[in-house]
Amino acid sequence: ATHTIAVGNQKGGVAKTTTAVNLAAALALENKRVLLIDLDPQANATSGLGIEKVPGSSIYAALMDECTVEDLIRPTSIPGLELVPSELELAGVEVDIARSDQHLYRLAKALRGVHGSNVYDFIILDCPPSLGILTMNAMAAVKQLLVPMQCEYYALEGLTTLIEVVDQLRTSGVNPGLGFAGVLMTMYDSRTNLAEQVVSNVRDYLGECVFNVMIPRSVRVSEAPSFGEPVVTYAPGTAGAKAYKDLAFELMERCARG
Amino acid sequence: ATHTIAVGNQKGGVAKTTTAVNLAAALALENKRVLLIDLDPQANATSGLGIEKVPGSSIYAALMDECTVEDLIRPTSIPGLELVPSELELAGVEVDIARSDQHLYRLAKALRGVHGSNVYDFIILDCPPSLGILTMNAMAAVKQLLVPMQCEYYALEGLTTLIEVVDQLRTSGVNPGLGFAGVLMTMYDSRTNLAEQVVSNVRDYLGECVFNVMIPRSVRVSEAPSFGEPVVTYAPGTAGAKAYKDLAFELMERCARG
Ligand SMILES: Nc1ncnc2c1ncn2[C@@H]1O[C@H](COP(=O)(O)OP(=O)(O)OP(=O)(O)O)[C@@H](O)[C@H]1O
Ligand SMILES: Nc1ncnc2c1ncn2[C@@H]1O[C@H](COP(=O)(O)OP(=O)(O)OP(=O)(O)O)[C@@H](O)[C@H]1O
Ligand SMILES: [Mg+2]
Ligand SMILES: [Mg+2]
Repeated sequence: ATHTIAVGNQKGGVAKTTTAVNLAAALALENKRVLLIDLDPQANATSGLGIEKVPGSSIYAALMDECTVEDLIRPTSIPGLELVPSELELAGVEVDIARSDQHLYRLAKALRGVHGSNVYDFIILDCPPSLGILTMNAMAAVKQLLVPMQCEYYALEGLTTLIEVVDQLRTSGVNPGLGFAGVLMTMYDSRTNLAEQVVSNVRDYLGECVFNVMIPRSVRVSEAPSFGEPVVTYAPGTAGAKAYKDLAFELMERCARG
Repeated sequence: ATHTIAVGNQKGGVAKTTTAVNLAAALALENKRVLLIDLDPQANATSGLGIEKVPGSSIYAALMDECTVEDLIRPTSIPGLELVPSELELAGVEVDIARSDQHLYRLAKALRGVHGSNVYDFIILDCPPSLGILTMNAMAAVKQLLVPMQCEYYALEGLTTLIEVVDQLRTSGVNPGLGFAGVLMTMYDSRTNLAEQVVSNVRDYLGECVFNVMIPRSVRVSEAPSFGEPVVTYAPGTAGAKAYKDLAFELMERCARG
């Protein structure tokens, strides 16, 4: 079975891309077959894996039924990890499909091929920082949402909104099977009270849904993209890289439990 | 004259809201009359000033011509600072005005009253993390864009995109008078090489456009919103608060020079 997971949170800068790229790479390093889809017009996941941003290479064409997702898949420098890249043209899709029929299901339809083919163990979607049409398409197309969550006050505020939106997508019938892969605490700095307060707040509120592993704030993590590599290969022995490898194991366990 | 400044950057989490809230407050503390408009459906600027998020209180109604901006203005706890709050309903405006005529000029039209009345010395707009309709409306309605910029690699990537978009808005005639108030380096941590590299990169590329003041990473800054206050009143003696007060002076000087 293929596990398709959207990495999303409308709050900006909470480590969605860093999590999508490093989780995908860590799963590939564990011999899983992984496809990462960059759904953000900023294309940070694309450059984070050292791939050129080429006009016309994004999922835009597949969302407009001009080609299939399979046509857009590119290899990366990590064996077992493939990518559908992004580029700025993707920003135009929000207005282009806003008024059309079934505008929430464009991605779900485009992914039917790769879902059915059983070629991948995991498909990971990196979402932009908004609740616009691209993120809604991602939430309509998957069964699991992984929510990176900075240990900060504004991020806490956004969490309740996101949970309400997921509930609405479930109860309105847009995606009754949508659930949470989990909430991941990121950029955790144990020296600050604020981080401790936010973590205990989230664990009280969401319990088991919160991953045990927390990603520490680490400058190696933020350096890696400038070398076009995930931190799990750029600096494999560091705290951030180890935490993302632990995340891959914890996620595989959760997927096995169902 | 009223200076209207949009605080924007499509990259998420670069301190747009933190900058908009603290700059607005620091200007008010210098006896300027300031209006802050929260254009982000996340409504972080609203809660960062301790204001309740109330359905129907956002600028949405003014963008749909159902009322004026003046009807929506609320006082804050800081003398001289008023706010047009936000709430989640504002997220709907992207689809609602996407197909209508003049959809880029809705905000410019709505602000004509406050612009002409000379009631305010500064109007500050906090933008969401995207290049969608709300941010484009902000860039079509102002003469100055202030760009907060985290000292990180992904933020550097987004800067060239943003500069291209501003150029297009100018040359296409959407807003020929649009310019930069400046680029502000935020969450600066002098202990990391990455920060030093990014800062020297940006200063080489943009020279005078970059503000002299840099905002240091400081846990007091990220604690302040949980108390519903900007850091300039919550912890006025700290490095982050002082830096935002220096920013207010530097901006006033730039505006005086024209
Ligand atoms: N554990 C970490 N330690 C230090 N820096 C980190 C960590 N995780 C992410 N970062 C840095 O924080 C910034 C924000 O992360 P990232 O871009 O992945 O977030 P995002 O949620 O994808 O942002 P956006 O909302 O713009 O899509 C980046 O510059 C990244 O390098
Ligand atoms: N100088 C600073 N030192 C420490 N933390 C900071 C600083 N500036 C901002 N922060 C924190 O970083 C996070 C991101 O800042 P903020 O929310 O203002 O960015 P933003 O660009 O408005 O995000 P979004 O893209 O979601 O609108 C917040 O939790 C904020 O409290
Ligand atoms: Mg991202
Ligand atoms: Mg913000």
